Amino acid sequence: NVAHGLAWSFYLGYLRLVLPRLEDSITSFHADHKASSPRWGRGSRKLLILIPLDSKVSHKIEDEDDNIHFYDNLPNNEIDRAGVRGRVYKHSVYRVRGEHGKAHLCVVEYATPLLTLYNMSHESSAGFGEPERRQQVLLFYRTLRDILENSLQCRNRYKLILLNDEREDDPHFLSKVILRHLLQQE
Amino acid sequence: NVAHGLAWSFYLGYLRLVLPRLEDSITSFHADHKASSPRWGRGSRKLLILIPLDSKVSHKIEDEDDNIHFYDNLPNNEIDRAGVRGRVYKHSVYRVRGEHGKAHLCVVEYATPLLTLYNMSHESSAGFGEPERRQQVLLFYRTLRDILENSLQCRNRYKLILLNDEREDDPHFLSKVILRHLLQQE
Ligand SMILES: Nc1nc(=O)c2ncn([C@@H]3O[C@@H]4COP(=O)(O)O[C@H]5[C@@H](O)[C@H](n6cnc7c(N)ncnc76)O[C@@H]5COP(=O)(O)O[C@@H]3[C@@H]4O)c2[nH]1
Repeated sequence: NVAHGLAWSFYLGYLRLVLPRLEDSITSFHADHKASSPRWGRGSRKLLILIPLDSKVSHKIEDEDDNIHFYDNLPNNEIDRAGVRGRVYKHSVYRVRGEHGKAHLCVVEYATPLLTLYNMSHESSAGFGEPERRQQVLLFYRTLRDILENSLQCRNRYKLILLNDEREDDPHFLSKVILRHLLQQE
Repeated sequence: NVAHGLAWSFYLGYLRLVLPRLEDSITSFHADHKASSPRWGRGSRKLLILIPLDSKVSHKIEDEDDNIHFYDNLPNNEIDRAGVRGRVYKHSVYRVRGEHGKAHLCVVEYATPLLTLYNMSHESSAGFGEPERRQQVLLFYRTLRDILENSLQCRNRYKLILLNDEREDDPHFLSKVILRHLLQQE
């Protein structure tokens, strides 16, 4: 089951490495941006991980919703990995505006392995197609959720946001979902 | 089958992005290092991908064999991916000395997904153990080899090097294997 392995890979090869360092990255970022930054609520000191059920991942989140703007990147983390000296791990910070006009900063990205699921479903030799893909996304989400719930290193450092397909009609669907999750924490 | 998904992920999320740019990266690197660099043979303009059958990946290749030294990194490639702005992709260049004393430069790294296989085999909830792991490495290798052989964008840009377990006894096993593959091309 492809999704099972991708969830483990995402945890073992990425989240387990970066989530423990996230708090420090945000603190030093906030120190460098004191004068200009909008509020950093308590909810926004976590990595928000977007999991769209249709696997359609955007490379630039601001293209999805004009209430979302790229703000800056967190400082780079350099880790020697499998022969690559100083492999760079980083996250992007976005400014998300609510319907009431108030803006919040947050660290958000799509779950990268969904790109693999999406692309595999279009490669005939990869062995699965669009009908199975939605099941694989759900399996990815549940497996990842269970792994993270049992991970002491990652506790309270992330939030998984499962995105349903009805997002097509509302141009501000994504910013509303993100804000709802951010404000839930405070 | 975990290895099948990891091979596709490695191709779709990495090799397909970086291999077409490798030639240009090496050319600009060579221009910047003209005065000091040892020979860049024809065989070394490919990414050498190490696949150890026992899944035991080292983070610093020079730790494996004292005839291998880290030389420098190729220039960074920055690509917007899944909400991460300017995600960095790079490779490390190593200087490999032969038994006759002559040194060659090459771009080499371990296949990172093997780290996932290794770590999963030690996580009880991940669903497979050490006995199945070797089979998974072979499946990873064969799947990757077939995908790459059918990829027009990646043709002639890589070399898969399957490493057998008998490497424990010879302290210069790895450098000899790498040089044999490099010189095969010229
Ligand atoms: N958002 C995000 N930022 C990152 O820096 C990052 N690094 C990894 N991942 C995701 O975590 C998981 C485990 O990564 P691993 O390194 O074992 O496999 C990686 C690795 O073998 C290879 N690869 C990708 N990027 C690089 C890179 N920069 N250098 C070397 N290898 C890389 O190709 C595989 C698939 O990559 P992605 O499909 O981008 O998603 C990965 C994967 O789902 C990331 N996700």
